[in-house]
This record gives sequence, C-alpha cells and structure tokens, in this order.
Amino acid sequence: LLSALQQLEAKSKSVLEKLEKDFDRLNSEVGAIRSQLDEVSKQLELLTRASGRCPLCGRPLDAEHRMKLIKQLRAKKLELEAKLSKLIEKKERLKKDMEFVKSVLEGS
Amino acid sequence: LLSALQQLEAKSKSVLEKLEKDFDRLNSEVGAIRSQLDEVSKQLELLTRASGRCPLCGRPLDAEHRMKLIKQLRAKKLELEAKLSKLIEKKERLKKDMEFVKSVLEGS
Ligand SMILES: [Zn+2]
Repeated sequence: LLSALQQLEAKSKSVLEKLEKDFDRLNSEVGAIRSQLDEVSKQLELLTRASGRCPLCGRPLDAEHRMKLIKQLRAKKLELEAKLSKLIEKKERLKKDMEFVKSVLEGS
Repeated sequence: LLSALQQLEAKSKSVLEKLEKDFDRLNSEVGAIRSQLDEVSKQLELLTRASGRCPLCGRPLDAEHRMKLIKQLRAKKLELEAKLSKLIEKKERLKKDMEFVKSVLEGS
C-alpha cells in the first residue's frame, strides 16, 4: 500500500510540474497578444484622426485607402480579442486542474 | 468703515471669479497638451518598431526617411513637455492666489 501511495505522489508531482509549465507558457502568450492589441489600437486611433495625409510618414493618403486600412485593422482587432478570450479560458481551466492536483498532494 | 469693508469684499469676489475662470482655462490647456503628447508617443512607438515599411499606410519607408520622422517627433515631444511644465507651474501659482483671496473673504 505504501508504495502505491508513493507512486501516486510522484505521479501527481510530475503532473503538477507539467501544468505549471503550461501555465507559464499561456501567460506569455496572453502578454504577447495584449501587446499586439495595444499596437493595433494605436494604429486605429492615429488613422481615425487623420485626413488627407498618413499621420506617420506624411505622404498623401486618400479616403479610400484610409478606409481600407481602418477596415483591415478592425478585423485584426476582433481576431486578436477572440484569441485572447480563448487563452484566458484555457488559463482558468488549467488553474482549476492545478488546484485539484495540489489538493491531492496535500491530502496524501 | 463699513462701506470700505463691503468694497473690499465685492472687489475680492470679482478677483476670485476671474482667477477661477483663468484656472479653468489653464486646465483645458493642460488637457489639450497631454492629448497631443499622447499622440506623439503613439507615433514614436510605431515608428521605432517599424522597418522597411510605414507601420500605418504600408508604403515603403527607407531608413533615412524613418530617422528624419523620428527626430522631428522627438523634438516635438520635448517642446510639448516644456509647455506642459510651464502651464503646471502657472496653475500652482494661481491656486495659491485663489487660496489667499478666499482667506481674505473668510476673514472679513
Ligand atoms: Zn505612412
């Protein structure tokens, strides 16, 4: 019996280690997406205020080109927001799994 | 004597009103400069990350043109920061004047 408990403990520890590694990876993915979202909203703000010229390089920018760029950026923003909410859901599930395994380790 | 006090009180009230109007005008100037600073730092962030193309309109942007734009924006940022600190100093002085006049009014 003792060796079965010891095996369970060793197995739970290695599961917990793997879950913690996944959790850290997810955290850095969330950070990368948040910084891309930040860049897209900066571009959207500059473009929506612009008229006639590109607010960054100063070259002429007609209304059609400007609207095309704004549409592309809005689509990118929606895509990034959808990715972000999926990752946050994954993180929550992972957190619950980690708490479960920790409670198994503490109980044993 | 009473009419002299009443005159002082009326004069202090009109001075206070003028100071309060100036204070409000200064506040909106500070807000306008802060939003210009915000726009300049967005442009600087997008340009410093860019390479080869304008990060906003997508057209080719050579290193020389990029460096010229970055230099212009940095100069603009310094100018706005100098303006902002002058305005904040003015606001502080005005606040002290208002408190003095208020203490005169309360004392009479
Ligand atoms: Zn451009």
